[in-house]
Amino acid sequence: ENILAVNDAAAARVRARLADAGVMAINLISSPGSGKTTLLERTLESLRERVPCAVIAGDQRTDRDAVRLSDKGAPVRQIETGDACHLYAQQIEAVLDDILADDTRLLIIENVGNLVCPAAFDLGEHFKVALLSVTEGEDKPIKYPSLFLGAPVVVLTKSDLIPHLDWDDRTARGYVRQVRPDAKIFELSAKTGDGMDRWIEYLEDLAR
Amino acid sequence: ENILAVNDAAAARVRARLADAGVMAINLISSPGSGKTTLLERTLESLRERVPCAVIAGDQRTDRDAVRLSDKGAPVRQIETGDACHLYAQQIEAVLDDILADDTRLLIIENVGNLVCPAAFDLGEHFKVALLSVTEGEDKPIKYPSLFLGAPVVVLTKSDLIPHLDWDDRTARGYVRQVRPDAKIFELSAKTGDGMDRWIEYLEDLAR
Ligand SMILES: Nc1nc2c(ncn2[C@@H]2O[C@H](COP(=O)(O)OP(=O)(O)OP(=O)(O)O)[C@@H](O)[C@H]2O)c(=O)[nH]1
Ligand SMILES: Nc1nc2c(ncn2[C@@H]2O[C@H](COP(=O)(O)OP(=O)(O)OP(=O)(O)O)[C@@H](O)[C@H]2O)c(=O)[nH]1
Ligand SMILES: [Mg+2]
Ligand SMILES: [Mg+2]
Repeated sequence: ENILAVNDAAAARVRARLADAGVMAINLISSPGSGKTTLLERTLESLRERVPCAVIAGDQRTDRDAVRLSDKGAPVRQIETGDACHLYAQQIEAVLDDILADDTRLLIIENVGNLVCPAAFDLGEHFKVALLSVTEGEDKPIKYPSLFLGAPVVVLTKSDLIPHLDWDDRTARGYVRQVRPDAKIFELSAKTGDGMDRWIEYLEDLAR
Repeated sequence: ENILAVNDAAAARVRARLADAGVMAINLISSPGSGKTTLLERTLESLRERVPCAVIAGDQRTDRDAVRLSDKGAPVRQIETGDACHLYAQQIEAVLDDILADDTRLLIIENVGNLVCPAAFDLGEHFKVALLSVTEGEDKPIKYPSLFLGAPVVVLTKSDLIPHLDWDDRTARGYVRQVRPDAKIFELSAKTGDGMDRWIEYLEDLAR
């Protein structure tokens, strides 16, 4: 299908450019409101002056996420996708010059909140990171397998809310592994900071 | 675009059939894990022996939602959409004979968890009902306007969790109305039952 072919050609160019620039890129994908932007707020604060980052935020409308992520020491660009339920590689390619500096080591893309569409569109990233909020229910990986199949890293978010929910951690991790046996799983609360150390260490290591 | 044209032709046929049968149909749309199925579980229990209902559940994979909604006294069918991020009207049309009885008055469709795609695909329903969980953040309506623009009814779910969140009700309702000024808003907890009476009364009235 032509749309996919055009996207993938752009993704290949993005991938080559990031390789040239020595930049690691991750594509954060999850349902609306799973905590992507909040996680990125805390992440950028922790990595500031340690790992030079760049951020691309995608949303149907508004630049609210980019605004929240600005003044954290990393260049940020917002892409409004309009009716589209996911970012396209062409959109990533178009803003790279604006956000990549000579010393950039980590590019983080926050995709449009959606558990389905972004899974199908390669943006030229090194890999996808799927977020699943503990408020969404344990069975999301098996009900929305296309994303989790392609995500080697999964972040379970809002862990601070677990005491107030029916969330069963073992069950949730079991479903993640049922779809992606080799998934690397993080569980954290961007709000309280619980589990954030391990996530930050992982990113620092990734960007080495 | 051909896909949309084929869908809308099927939606017109569904709409005509439901009108013939005197059945009111609503299309429940929200993010994954916003509480659609849990709301339907309690709804079917409340409407049992009062309003004959039929249910169609859509998911990428599994029949978990249909299984949860079975043995509530209403015929239920699961549609697995595979890679698709939304139900199609043709899929609804194909199962109507299985679930409509002579006395059916209310058809409830639980769409695939997604805030974007389902907004674009008419299923032949009377109207869309958008769900927004208080865990997802107040700004979803303005960030994902295509759904809320087309939803005359909005249900704010999981209200029992508000004490543990930063949720601001006035702000949230303000954003809903910014996109859809005439929205009828329900706020409830399917878990505790808070606000459910008003929702059930509304459905009984709708199905009259
Ligand atoms: N309790 C708790 N709430 C959180 C946490 N992280 C995020 N939230 C809340 O969850 C809501 C959504 O957070 P966001 O970070 O905007 O979510 P998002 O995934 O970026 O949303 P979209 O970009 O619209 O898809 C907000 O009300 C946050 O305050 C957390 O660790 N704990
Ligand atoms: N605290 C609380 N949790 C709820 C409520 N309603 C649903 N949940 C929880 O939210 C999670 C998801 O609920 P579901 O009803 O499966 O959500 P859904 O929208 O049908 O999910 P998908 O069909 O996969 O999109 C489950 O863990 C539920 O127990 C509520 O009113 N209060
Ligand atoms: Mg965000
Ligand atoms: Mg459901």
